[in-house]
Amino acid sequence: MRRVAVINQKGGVGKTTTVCNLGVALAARRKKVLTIDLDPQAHLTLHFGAEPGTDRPSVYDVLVRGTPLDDATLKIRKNVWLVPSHTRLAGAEAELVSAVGRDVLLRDAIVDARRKYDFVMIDCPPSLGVLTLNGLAAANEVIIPLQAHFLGLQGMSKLLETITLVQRRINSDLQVGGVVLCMFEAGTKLAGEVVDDLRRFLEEARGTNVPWAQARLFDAVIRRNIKLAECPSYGLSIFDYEPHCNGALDYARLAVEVLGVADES
Amino acid sequence: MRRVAVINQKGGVGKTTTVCNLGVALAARRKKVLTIDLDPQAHLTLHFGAEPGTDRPSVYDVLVRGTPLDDATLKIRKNVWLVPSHTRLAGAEAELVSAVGRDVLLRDAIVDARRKYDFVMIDCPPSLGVLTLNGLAAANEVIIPLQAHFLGLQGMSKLLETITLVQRRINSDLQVGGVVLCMFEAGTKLAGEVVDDLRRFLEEARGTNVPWAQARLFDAVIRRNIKLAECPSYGLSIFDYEPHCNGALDYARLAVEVLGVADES
Ligand SMILES: Nc1ncnc2c1ncn2[C@@H]1O[C@H](COP(=O)(O)OP(=O)(O)OP(=O)(O)O)[C@@H](O)[C@H]1O
Ligand SMILES: Nc1ncnc2c1ncn2[C@@H]1O[C@H](COP(=O)(O)OP(=O)(O)OP(=O)(O)O)[C@@H](O)[C@H]1O
Ligand SMILES: [Mg+2]
Ligand SMILES: [Mg+2]
Repeated sequence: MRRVAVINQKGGVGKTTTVCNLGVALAARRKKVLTIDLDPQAHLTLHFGAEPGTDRPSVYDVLVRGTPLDDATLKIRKNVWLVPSHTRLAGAEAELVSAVGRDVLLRDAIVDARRKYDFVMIDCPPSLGVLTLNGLAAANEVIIPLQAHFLGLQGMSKLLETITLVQRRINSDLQVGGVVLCMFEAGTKLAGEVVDDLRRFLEEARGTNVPWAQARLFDAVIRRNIKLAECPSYGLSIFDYEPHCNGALDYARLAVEVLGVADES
Repeated sequence: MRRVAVINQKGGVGKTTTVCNLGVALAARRKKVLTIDLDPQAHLTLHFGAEPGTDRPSVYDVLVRGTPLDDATLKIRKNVWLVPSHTRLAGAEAELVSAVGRDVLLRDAIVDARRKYDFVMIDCPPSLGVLTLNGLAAANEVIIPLQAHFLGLQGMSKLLETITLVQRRINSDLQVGGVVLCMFEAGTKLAGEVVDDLRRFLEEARGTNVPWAQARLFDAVIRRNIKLAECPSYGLSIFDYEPHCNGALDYARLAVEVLGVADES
């Protein structure tokens, strides 16, 4: 089972959009995909058209009350399941401050789950707090959505530092699978510079023992496309909303590449 | 002195870009502007070309050690000052958990400052935690940058709920000045729908006693413009980088409108 944390503490770079659409693209290739919404904003839950804040169990109950993961899981569509978020999750950080093993609560819930999946994809909030740490402890690989902007690139070193600490102290399996460029506007000078910086940075890490030594800059790039911003308002993935637009093609290409990675390893 | 918190817990909507460029636009109209970087990512600090993480006092020292605000203030350019962030700020939330009056530390530091300004503009991180609460407690008005996307609109009710709580319990002066549309792509169906929703929502609040009863949707809209994403890599505002591009025109227009509001009240 591949457990993927989709993370970047820089806000608004395409984390939620990637978990939703990459998840559905993998499901279309007959993979059973569980998605988990670890963001108190509950945007992944909204993106799938589920209502956050109901009395149904959510990821809040899994973390704070020990509710079994299966009891908090909703079936969304063929081969896609969701553990929804809840606004209460905003308080979880304070509630878990003194809980024993607070960083590995999600990991243990996934291990104990009865239903088995090919992929578990975790949507993290734009921070490096307890919720994101739970995502990193539960995952065996990380996908980093990145906007090819100067400010977008600045947070990478802090993010990789946090991933290294989690790998050393909590989860030795953790590796960075790759960086996916989102909202990409080819042809801008800025995009070219950022891509060159990033490629050079990843190549220098090859052969070292850092968690991103085998990370790749995915060839599949997610182009800026307003349909990707429209489909959440209908509670649909891009494949159910506009299956032939650039957004759908890009995420389908990313799914093929993500699947290919596994065949190599 | 107008104390403005620029806030939206949704990530990547243009908070930092607005504090930097609106700040410089107000300074160009002979207003003395203090900007404060409350985000551990230190993007406002980077945007002004200052180096975060040096031994120089930062907003971390002001909040956690009681360093006077004037001692942590840097002069950036004519009429613009900055209290920089520091990566250590990421730990401030945990360090301040049991501090007495932890929400009003910034407010008191501004009140005690010797140097006086016309505007204090506070860049908040993408969350509603202790740092953002300090921003709301220190401000007398709020500007909400918003991306006209479905997911961008979802967080508004939670944001307004938090502002109401701060107004009731900590800071009775707090009012929402307005919402500024950022990264705007006119002509998309989505933008039209979001704008209509928002306008209707603000009009319904007129005459009530909620903190956004007098809030406006600023006429000045910040159009999507790659130059706004390029200028931070040079440590420059849009006015120093490309003074005649759409980004500069839009923020200049916003400054005129923000100044005009004061004359009415
Ligand atoms: N390729 C794209 N083209 C155009 N719009 C996009 C694209 N990807 C995402 N968006 C839109 O941009 C906004 C930010 O994306 P998203 O919410 O997925 O980012 P995020 O990293 O999850 O944000 P947060 O940090 O708040 O969790 C959303 O409104 C989304 O609909
Ligand atoms: N009008 C615009 N057109 C194009 N790019 C923009 C515009 N405004 C901001 N940007 C870019 O979009 C990205 C997000 O903007 P910014 O960092 O200001 O948002 P933020 O709300 O401060 O993000 P965070 O939630 O991470 O603090 C940055 O890379 C910025 O350079
Ligand atoms: Mg998200
Ligand atoms: Mg910012």
